[in-house]
Amino acid sequence: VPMAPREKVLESKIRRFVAVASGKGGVGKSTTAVNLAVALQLEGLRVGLLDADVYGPSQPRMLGVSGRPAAAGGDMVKPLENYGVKLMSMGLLVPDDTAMIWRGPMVQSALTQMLDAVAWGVLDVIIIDLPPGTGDIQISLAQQVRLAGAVIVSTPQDIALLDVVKALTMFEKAEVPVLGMIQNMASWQCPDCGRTDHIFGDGGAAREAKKRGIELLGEIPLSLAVRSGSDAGTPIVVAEPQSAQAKT
Amino acid sequence: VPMAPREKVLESKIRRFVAVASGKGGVGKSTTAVNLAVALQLEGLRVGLLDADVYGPSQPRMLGVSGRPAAAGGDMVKPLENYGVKLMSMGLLVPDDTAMIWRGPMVQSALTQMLDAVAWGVLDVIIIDLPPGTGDIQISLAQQVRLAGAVIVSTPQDIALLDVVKALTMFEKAEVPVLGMIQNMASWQCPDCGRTDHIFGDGGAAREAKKRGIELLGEIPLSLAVRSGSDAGTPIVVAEPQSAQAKT
Ligand SMILES: Nc1ncnc2c1ncn2[C@@H]1O[C@H](COP(=O)(O)OP(=O)(O)O)[C@@H](O)[C@H]1O
Ligand SMILES: Nc1ncnc2c1ncn2[C@@H]1O[C@H](COP(=O)(O)OP(=O)(O)O)[C@@H](O)[C@H]1O
Ligand SMILES: [Zn+2]
Repeated sequence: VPMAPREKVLESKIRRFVAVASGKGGVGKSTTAVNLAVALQLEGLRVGLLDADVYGPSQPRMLGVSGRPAAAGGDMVKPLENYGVKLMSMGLLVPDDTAMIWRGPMVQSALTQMLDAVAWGVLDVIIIDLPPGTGDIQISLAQQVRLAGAVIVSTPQDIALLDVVKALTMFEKAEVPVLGMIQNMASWQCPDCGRTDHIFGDGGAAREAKKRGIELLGEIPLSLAVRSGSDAGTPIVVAEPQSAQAKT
Repeated sequence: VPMAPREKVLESKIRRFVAVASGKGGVGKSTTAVNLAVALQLEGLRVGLLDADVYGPSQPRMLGVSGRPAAAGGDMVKPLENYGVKLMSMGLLVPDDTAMIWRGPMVQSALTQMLDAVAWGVLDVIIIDLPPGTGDIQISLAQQVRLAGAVIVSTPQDIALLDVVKALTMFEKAEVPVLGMIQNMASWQCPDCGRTDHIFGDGGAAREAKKRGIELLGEIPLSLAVRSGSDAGTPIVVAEPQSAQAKT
């Protein structure tokens, strides 16, 4: 598939597009995407974050960003920025309580706008936070950009693995390499007595990664700091850089 | 909008269609839907469960059901059944590792098939487990059946509320009454020392329900029995009927 001329412009400015996906919702994909973006920026890269979850954009809140994007000439807009990361999201374009009651074609055109009509500037990497499922948004993205790779986030339990396998199948078909898997909410340690519980199962995602020869990039425990960081807009890598969660 | 003749046939056999929705994924919507279905059956109702999450169907596993649906004459198929609940799901029609890499129109026709081409028989209520978001599946459903109401499931934290508000907006626009809200993963109690932690926040969904005059149908704590029940296909109402979780 030869790339359209428009794509050449976007690809010439952004060296790498990396998707963060999970198949299933609520496993910590958006939390992982924002922390990955901030961690890469702390290492000196020029980083963008595209919130492709058109129906449920949570990146503005997670990155602690609000306000409307400014015009950038032509029909372009500027991304908003915090912690050195540039962000574009449907959550910046409509009020929080607006539901995007849109069918596929509308969603596809919103994605195209967020890629092409944003003055991203020159970036080393754009992290794309994908919504759950394998529908219009995922198909459109694979058709519009050349993904350098995908990071898969899962919780340990069997139910989440069903959806992880579907996401892996989708990336295989689209010939997108899987860079690794992150097992999130791996365990909970009681702050008082130290007892550890595997509320969401034990090691399912790690076993699946091993079985398929995919690198396990890390295991993140359940932690109050991670959850309160996402509600407050301070990603954990910023709040507690030295903590185990941040190092993953 | 006058109902099509086909709809009259379906509506004449099924007295009530109730949707279980959340807007956000991973908050326990499928777990709530299967337990609601089984609980209503235990009270003597004839209950069906439609797994409308075409991209990530988890009801076959949660209800402990497997196998292909049998032909029922014409192009109809029979639903599968367990604990007295009739189930239809994409998960029964394709192998677990098949990803539905489908755009909107394919999804809409799959939903229509699961409503019309299934020999549901006469039922008092069908519980419809909706996927996250406000896209093609939700729009098609609201156009195809007259929903008697919707139950909204949420976890307590702010991030989940953003999506709950969008789901509420969607139901308002579609003139579907909201029957109530369930706050799931409300807290975790340490089995050793009894300390309680609000891992996913404290009471956000309950406050939102109160603000909007929506009945809070119940609060469900995080529990190992709930999670292992869904992985094993024994809904908690069946495994521990007397437990607090089951009573909600
Ligand atoms: N390791 C963790 N510990 C505690 N809470 C977490 C953790 N990871 C994610 N969360 C919380 O779980 C919720 C779901 O995470 P989110 O990133 O929105 O998932 P997804 O993008 O997969 O839907 C958020 O409120 C987030 O704060
Ligand atoms: N109250 C609870 N306690 C422990 N685990 C739960 C609870 N509710 C749901 N879960 C688990 O959380 C995961 C997500 O639930 P699920 O019903 O699949 O959510 P959704 O349908 O919203 O994506 C499942 O593995 C389920 O077993
Ligand atoms: Zn304890």
